[in-house]
Amino acid sequence: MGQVLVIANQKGGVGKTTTTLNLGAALSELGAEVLLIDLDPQGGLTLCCGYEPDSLENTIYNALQKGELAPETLIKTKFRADLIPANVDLALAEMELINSVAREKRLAAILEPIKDNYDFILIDGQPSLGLLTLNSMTAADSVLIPIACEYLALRGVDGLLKMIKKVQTQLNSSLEIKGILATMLDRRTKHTGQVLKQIKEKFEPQIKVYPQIIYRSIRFAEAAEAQKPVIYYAKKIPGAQAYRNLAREIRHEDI
Amino acid sequence: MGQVLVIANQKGGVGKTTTTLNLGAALSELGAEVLLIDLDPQGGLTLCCGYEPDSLENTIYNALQKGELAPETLIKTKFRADLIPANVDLALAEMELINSVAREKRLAAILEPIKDNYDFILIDGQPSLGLLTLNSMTAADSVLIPIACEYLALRGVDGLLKMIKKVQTQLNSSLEIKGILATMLDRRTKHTGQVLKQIKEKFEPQIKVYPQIIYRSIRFAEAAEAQKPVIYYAKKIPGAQAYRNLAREIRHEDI
Ligand SMILES: Nc1ncnc2c1ncn2[C@@H]1O[C@H](COP(=O)(O)OP(=O)(O)OP(=O)(O)O)[C@@H](O)[C@H]1O
Ligand SMILES: Nc1ncnc2c1ncn2[C@@H]1O[C@H](COP(=O)(O)OP(=O)(O)OP(=O)(O)O)[C@@H](O)[C@H]1O
Ligand SMILES: [Mg+2]
Ligand SMILES: [Mg+2]
Repeated sequence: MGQVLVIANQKGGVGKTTTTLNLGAALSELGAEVLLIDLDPQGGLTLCCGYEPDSLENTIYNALQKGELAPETLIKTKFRADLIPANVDLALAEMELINSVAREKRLAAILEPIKDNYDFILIDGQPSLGLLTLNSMTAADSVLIPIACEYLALRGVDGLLKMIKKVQTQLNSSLEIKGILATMLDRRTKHTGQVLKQIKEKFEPQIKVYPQIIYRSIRFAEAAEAQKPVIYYAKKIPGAQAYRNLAREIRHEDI
Repeated sequence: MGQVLVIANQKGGVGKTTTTLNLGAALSELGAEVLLIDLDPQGGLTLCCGYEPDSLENTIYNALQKGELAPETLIKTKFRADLIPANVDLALAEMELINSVAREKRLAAILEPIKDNYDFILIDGQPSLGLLTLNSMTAADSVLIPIACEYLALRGVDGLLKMIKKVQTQLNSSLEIKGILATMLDRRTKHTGQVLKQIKEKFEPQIKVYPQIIYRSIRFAEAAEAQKPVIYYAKKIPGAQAYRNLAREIRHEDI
């Protein structure tokens, strides 16, 4: 029974796409069947998997519009996982879905027929609390929240938790918070270490803060340019190890 | 005659809020009359100006809803500029405005009566291409595009330029692109230098790439926590000097 996990945080640039890509690749490496879904019109995840977003005819936008997933929308990545890509067309979906019936449930309805083909379905969310994010949370079993160890990223989490509560009461009562993943920690700076401490003090024990921490490294931006997950582009850096350990822990939680 | 400048890029975490705050503070320091508008439900700009977003009753959301700006919505910052704040209520505005008449022109209509009280009105955009961003571009004279010197940020600009073209043909024919501001350059890494080169090769001379470059420094995140613009929190760092020089150049362009 596939577990649907949405990687969400409306604060921009905290590592949502990077986490979806690397957690997905690491879970595939452990032998799990994985589907990645790009739900951001920027198409960052699609790019990191080596596809040109604007060259694709079948994307998640077409599936949301038609209310069903054409089989050719599912494409292969180089690391065994499947991908449902996105491109800038998806920016239209929010305005087009607004007036449709059960508009928050479109994505959940599309995933229903294929959910059991996978162990994990990871959804990369866009940096907003709009209708696409509502769709992703309505379709999901749980939410993983990456938080960059910087002041503004910490402050933004309250708005996200409020939204999750609303979704739990009105749209998806089984939605849980999987946990928080601290990212962009930089040993050279006091500030990021202090924010990590604040994240733990503020959210534990109600919300799990994963022990794996993703340290800042320029290798991540280089890996994106090389269109590879960092766990293959720079295997030995602490961040790559942390994503592999995170995958082991999440896979272990699942069994 | 106030110049309305929107700081926009749908890629998250590239320095939109930091640029609005520091360019605004630096323009105020040069004697210009400045209004800052927070158009992001995260309320990052409101926070950096020392206000608790959720404690405020009058925000840009109320003005958009009523179609007019109550005088008490305008609040003072500690650096002479005025601020129209935002909080998470603004996330509702997108869904509520969708079905209203002339939905893209709400912000422009609100600013009309106060435009001439300022030399510069700076709008901090949220990381998306939705209706609030459309509103900001319809109300603006020009767009300043911060781009972090990292691969994914560079790739996202095409979608933004497409949207600007659409706004120019359908909603606001006088909208111009002020220029591109390169941010998060890190002398210690080859990658950011290469991306800066790619930004210049790809966009110049059609689009101006400002000579001022905002280098990466943890002082920015610390300044946000201290709720001060970095130009006051850490005056001597290269990034603070760059924002002061940028303000001088933009002020000079205006005369
Ligand atoms: N641990 C890290 N250290 C340094 N850079 C990182 C790290 N993780 C991701 N990055 C880089 O930081 C930038 C932001 O990461 P990413 O795009 O994954 O964030 P996001 O939350 O998906 O952004 P958006 O809000 O735009 O969707 C990218 O350029 C990425 O390559
Ligand atoms: N030049 C810089 N060097 C290092 N850190 C920076 C720099 N400019 C901004 N920051 C920090 O990087 C993070 C992202 O910046 P900021 O919030 O201004 O980006 P944004 O584009 O407004 O993000 P969002 O897309 O979420 O609105 C913040 O924590 C900020 O303090
Ligand atoms: Mg992303
Ligand atoms: Mg911002």
